[in-house]
Amino acid sequence: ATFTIMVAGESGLGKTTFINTLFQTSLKPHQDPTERHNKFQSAQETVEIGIVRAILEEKNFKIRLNIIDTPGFGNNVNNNDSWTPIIDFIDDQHESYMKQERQPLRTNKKDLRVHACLYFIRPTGHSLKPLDIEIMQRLSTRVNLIPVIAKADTLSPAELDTFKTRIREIIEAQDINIYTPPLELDDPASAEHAKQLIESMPFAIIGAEEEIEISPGKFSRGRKYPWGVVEVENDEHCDFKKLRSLLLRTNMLDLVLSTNEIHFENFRSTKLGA
Amino acid sequence: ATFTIMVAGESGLGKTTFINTLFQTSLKPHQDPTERHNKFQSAQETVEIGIVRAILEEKNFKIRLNIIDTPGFGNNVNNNDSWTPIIDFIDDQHESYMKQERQPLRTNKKDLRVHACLYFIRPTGHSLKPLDIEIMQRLSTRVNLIPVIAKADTLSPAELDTFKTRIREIIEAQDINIYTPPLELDDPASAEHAKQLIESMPFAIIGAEEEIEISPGKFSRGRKYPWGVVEVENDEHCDFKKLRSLLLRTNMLDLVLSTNEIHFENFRSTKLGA
Ligand SMILES: Nc1nc2c(ncn2[C@@H]2O[C@H](COP(=O)(O)OP(=O)(O)O)[C@@H](O)[C@H]2O)c(=O)[nH]1
Ligand SMILES: Nc1nc2c(ncn2[C@@H]2O[C@H](COP(=O)(O)OP(=O)(O)O)[C@@H](O)[C@H]2O)c(=O)[nH]1
Repeated sequence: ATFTIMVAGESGLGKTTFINTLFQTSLKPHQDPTERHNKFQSAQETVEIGIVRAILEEKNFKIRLNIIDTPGFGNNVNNNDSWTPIIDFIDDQHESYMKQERQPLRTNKKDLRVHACLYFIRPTGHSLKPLDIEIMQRLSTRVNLIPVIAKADTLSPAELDTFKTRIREIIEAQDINIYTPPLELDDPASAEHAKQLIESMPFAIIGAEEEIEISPGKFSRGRKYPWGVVEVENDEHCDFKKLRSLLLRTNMLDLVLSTNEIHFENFRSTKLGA
Repeated sequence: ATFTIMVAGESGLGKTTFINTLFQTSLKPHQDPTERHNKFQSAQETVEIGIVRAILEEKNFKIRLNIIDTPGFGNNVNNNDSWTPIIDFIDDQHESYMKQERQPLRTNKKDLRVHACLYFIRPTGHSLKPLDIEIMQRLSTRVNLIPVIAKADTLSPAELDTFKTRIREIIEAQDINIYTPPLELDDPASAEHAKQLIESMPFAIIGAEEEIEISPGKFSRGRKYPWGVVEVENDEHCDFKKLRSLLLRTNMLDLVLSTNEIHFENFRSTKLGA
């Protein structure tokens, strides 16, 4: 079984750092070093999409992870259609799976269908950009979309609060369908956890590869500034742990099932109807 | 005498906050409250350029300041020509001054020629964007251009160092002429100060309107995060004081003279030659 996460957004928002942070805090490297990093060439453009392969190993549980690092976009003077490689990649995986399904011998189905797409938002403190809205609208109809606020250490607690509210308003007004953890769950503890995840969205993300000594002998991944140390795994500083919990624990199965049952079926019926 | 500073760059980089910080830490409001804020309508577009008027009062010295807050640009999907209102404003002031000069009665010359243009750079940690280079090239031939790194509290000391070096390399490679404090000065102390200013460029800027209690009873303008307090007027945290010193003390006269003697003359000869 594989679980595939895509990371998307303009260049310079810490996407690569986030992938490394997730990797270093929670994952093991893929056993085969030659399989660890792949480049995917989008048909339309000479744009490379990188795939990092990892293993998530828990007590009774081992799953192969693919993390797709997309090229940063939105940095040109004219950014029309800059989202094409990412949208194509998502569609291509459904296309490829559909073809394999039709094979008489359905062996070795290589499945890179994206189960969750993290869309990184620039922390301006103001609002979503027109480009963000354009891209999220296109992503939301194809994949489980999870918008996150990048480099959240740019925002004070009050600014973050205002920004999250503003983003939620725009997402609602623009009819952008984002992934929401199901709330009707059997046990009250899981339902409460899901409620807390939903209340924190969009998640405020901070990424760091460096281990910082936050107190004598105590190390934690974070960013060291002259005025203090930001800790990635501190809930007072950002929502990294909440996002990780959603992706790798509480909602992984739901993300996979909804991709296969909703997004893949949408794709298939669109293709067959066409 | 008036001194006019323009602030330019994409939306969300803290330009308005910077203007307020400069105002609150260093300036007095213009006596006439009706004259304090003006809107300037660019001829070509329905874009408003805001003018904040202030007074700089030192012991033997009083000067009227104009701070021009330009509309943020670069947030559209297609940003071609998004720099037009700003470039037009600069040219219009030279044009207007030239017309007034030709009047037989040269009274009440209202002079809004821009003496320094602060161009705000997004702190990605990577590089300048193509749009930054486009705009800075157009600004550099018309006005004293001072690029600054916005929201510098996004960058760790090591990242800031790398970013400053990268920006300097690109500015050099792209032949962008930026304002440099003159170094051949009579006294060694001033020469040393000029050298330190040049070594810190592009200046790392942090803006804050809030007064934070940084130690019991001691207040300073800054940004309060859960992991610490950033102080605007702390040289270990950013270059705000260096920039303020350049603009309002050590290089104000040079900025005014070079605008009148170099940039205005360039404009005049271009116009007369045309
Ligand atoms: N302030 C801040 N900087 C970050 C964060 N994550 C990464 N960075 C820095 O931002 C710069 C760009 O990061 P990178 O991961 O290459 O961004 P990408 O272009 O989106 O892949 C690097 O200097 C990182 O160290 C973060 O959470 N906060
Ligand atoms: N991290 C950080 N945020 C800032 C800084 N200056 C302003 N901000 C915040 O950034 C947001 C946008 O600031 P604003 O001055 O309106 O930006 P403008 O669109 O460029 O005029 C506000 O939430 C400000 O509080 C700064 O130096 N660092």
